[in-house]
Amino acid sequence: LIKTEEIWKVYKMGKVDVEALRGISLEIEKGEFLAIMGPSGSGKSTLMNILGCLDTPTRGEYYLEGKDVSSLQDDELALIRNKKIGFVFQSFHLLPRTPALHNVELPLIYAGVGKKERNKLAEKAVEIVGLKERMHHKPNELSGGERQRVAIARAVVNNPSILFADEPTGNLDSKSGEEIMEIFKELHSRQNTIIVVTHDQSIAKMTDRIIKLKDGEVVDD
Amino acid sequence: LIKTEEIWKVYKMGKVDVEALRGISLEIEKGEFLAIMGPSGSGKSTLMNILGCLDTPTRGEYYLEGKDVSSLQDDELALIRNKKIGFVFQSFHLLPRTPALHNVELPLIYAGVGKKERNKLAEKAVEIVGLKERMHHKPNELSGGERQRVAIARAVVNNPSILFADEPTGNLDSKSGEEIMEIFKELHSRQNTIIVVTHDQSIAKMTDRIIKLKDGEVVDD
Ligand SMILES: Nc1ncnc2c1ncn2[C@@H]1O[C@H](COP(=O)(O)OP(=O)(O)OP(=O)(O)O)[C@@H](O)[C@H]1O
Ligand SMILES: Nc1ncnc2c1ncn2[C@@H]1O[C@H](COP(=O)(O)OP(=O)(O)OP(=O)(O)O)[C@@H](O)[C@H]1O
Ligand SMILES: [Mg+2]
Ligand SMILES: [Mg+2]
Repeated sequence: LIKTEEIWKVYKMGKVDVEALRGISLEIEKGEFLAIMGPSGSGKSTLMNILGCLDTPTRGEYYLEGKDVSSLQDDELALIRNKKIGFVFQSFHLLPRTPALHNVELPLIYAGVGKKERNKLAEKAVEIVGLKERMHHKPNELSGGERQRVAIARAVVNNPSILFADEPTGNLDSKSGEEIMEIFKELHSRQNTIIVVTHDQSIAKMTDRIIKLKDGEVVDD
Repeated sequence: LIKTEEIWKVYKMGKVDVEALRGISLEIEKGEFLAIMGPSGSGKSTLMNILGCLDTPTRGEYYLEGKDVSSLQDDELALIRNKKIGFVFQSFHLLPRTPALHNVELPLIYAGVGKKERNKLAEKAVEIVGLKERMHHKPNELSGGERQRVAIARAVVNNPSILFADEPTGNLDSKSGEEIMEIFKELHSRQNTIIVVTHDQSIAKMTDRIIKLKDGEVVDD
């Protein structure tokens, strides 16, 4: 499903280069449930953004379902991002001036889903993350963990075949965190691929494979 | 040091009231090191913002060092916030367009510290959170955990007598999290008061007292 060959990501900052990823080669099969771990600053979010087609590598190749992602047209990429991929961002990226429910509806709007159906799907997603009573709140009227759960609901609402979740339980108590993992397991049970960045050992233990990063390289797999 | 009497925080939202805090009465002595825990949405950040003089209760009294905070003048409050209190926000609140080092300098600028001295103190704070090599990066050129550490450095740079840290290790791997707790312990060893909101049991275990919230009330202390 996913194959990377010597992926590098280098940020040029005046005289100094920051090498966020230094030659990542990975293969991920369809239907895997894996965790990416590593110290703060080791390149996890950078890697996730490239795998999720939100960023491009400086060097190296990324093949998604056999296709070289760098050769895809903009509209093909947009379709992949909207229909195939769900992404929970480490910093949530919610629209601040619209209520939680509308934030969750966004992927369905882009997918051209009709108003009645998307309202039903969005409400269902908000309910499974336990936020039914908060769905009309805007993000700044929500707690940190509630915002994180809105971001999760938005990422799963169109039943993505690949879910990327960047530290999805960092703001959650252990009970809420377990509930989120149950949602991910349920998605996984329907043959979807789940990739979770986490610092939490108890979350990583629930996955089938742990990839460890350090200083932009894979040190364990 | 801190005494609250039946603190309530109610958000009016059209027809429905959200009762974020429902009668919190607490006493905290000078020099304590305590944790506040509880489910997502239970009122922890709301309580922290009131204790940190960043928000006011709807009902109830808050006495800081014997003074009723609601009766203080604006300039007295500003002085307390700048000189006595350090605050690590759950969502960091860094200035996006200025480098990490400058973000850390901000409390010192407000305190009227001279350029040479504040540069020295800010660099020292950046160094103890392990970000010396990233101090010229802007927040959007940093990882999630690096931003969190900048927020921590800014909160401790003027040696506050009361440190409020709202989920300071949520984006950190366990090693970085332990290093942050070492910084807090060192601050505590100099007779300062440390109040940490955390979902992490291993962090809470390092404190002397755990206050548990649920649905806006204290359920354990
Ligand atoms: N401005 C607001 N308007 C309406 N409701 C609010 C507002 N701010 C917070 N709330 C609600 O108050 C409750 C408590 O919020 P708070 O941020 O204190 O929770 P928390 O314990 O810090 O949660 P978390 O662990 O998720 O950070 C939440 O249910 C939230 O939805
Ligand atoms: N736009 C940028 N310009 C320069 N350096 C960057 C930029 N974005 C990220 N970096 C650097 O690249 C490194 C990797 O960042 P990344 O966000 O992938 O780390 P991470 O493993 O997700 O960390 P965390 O666990 O703290 O979230 C970091 O050291 C960071 O400072
Ligand atoms: Mg990250
Ligand atoms: Mg909070």
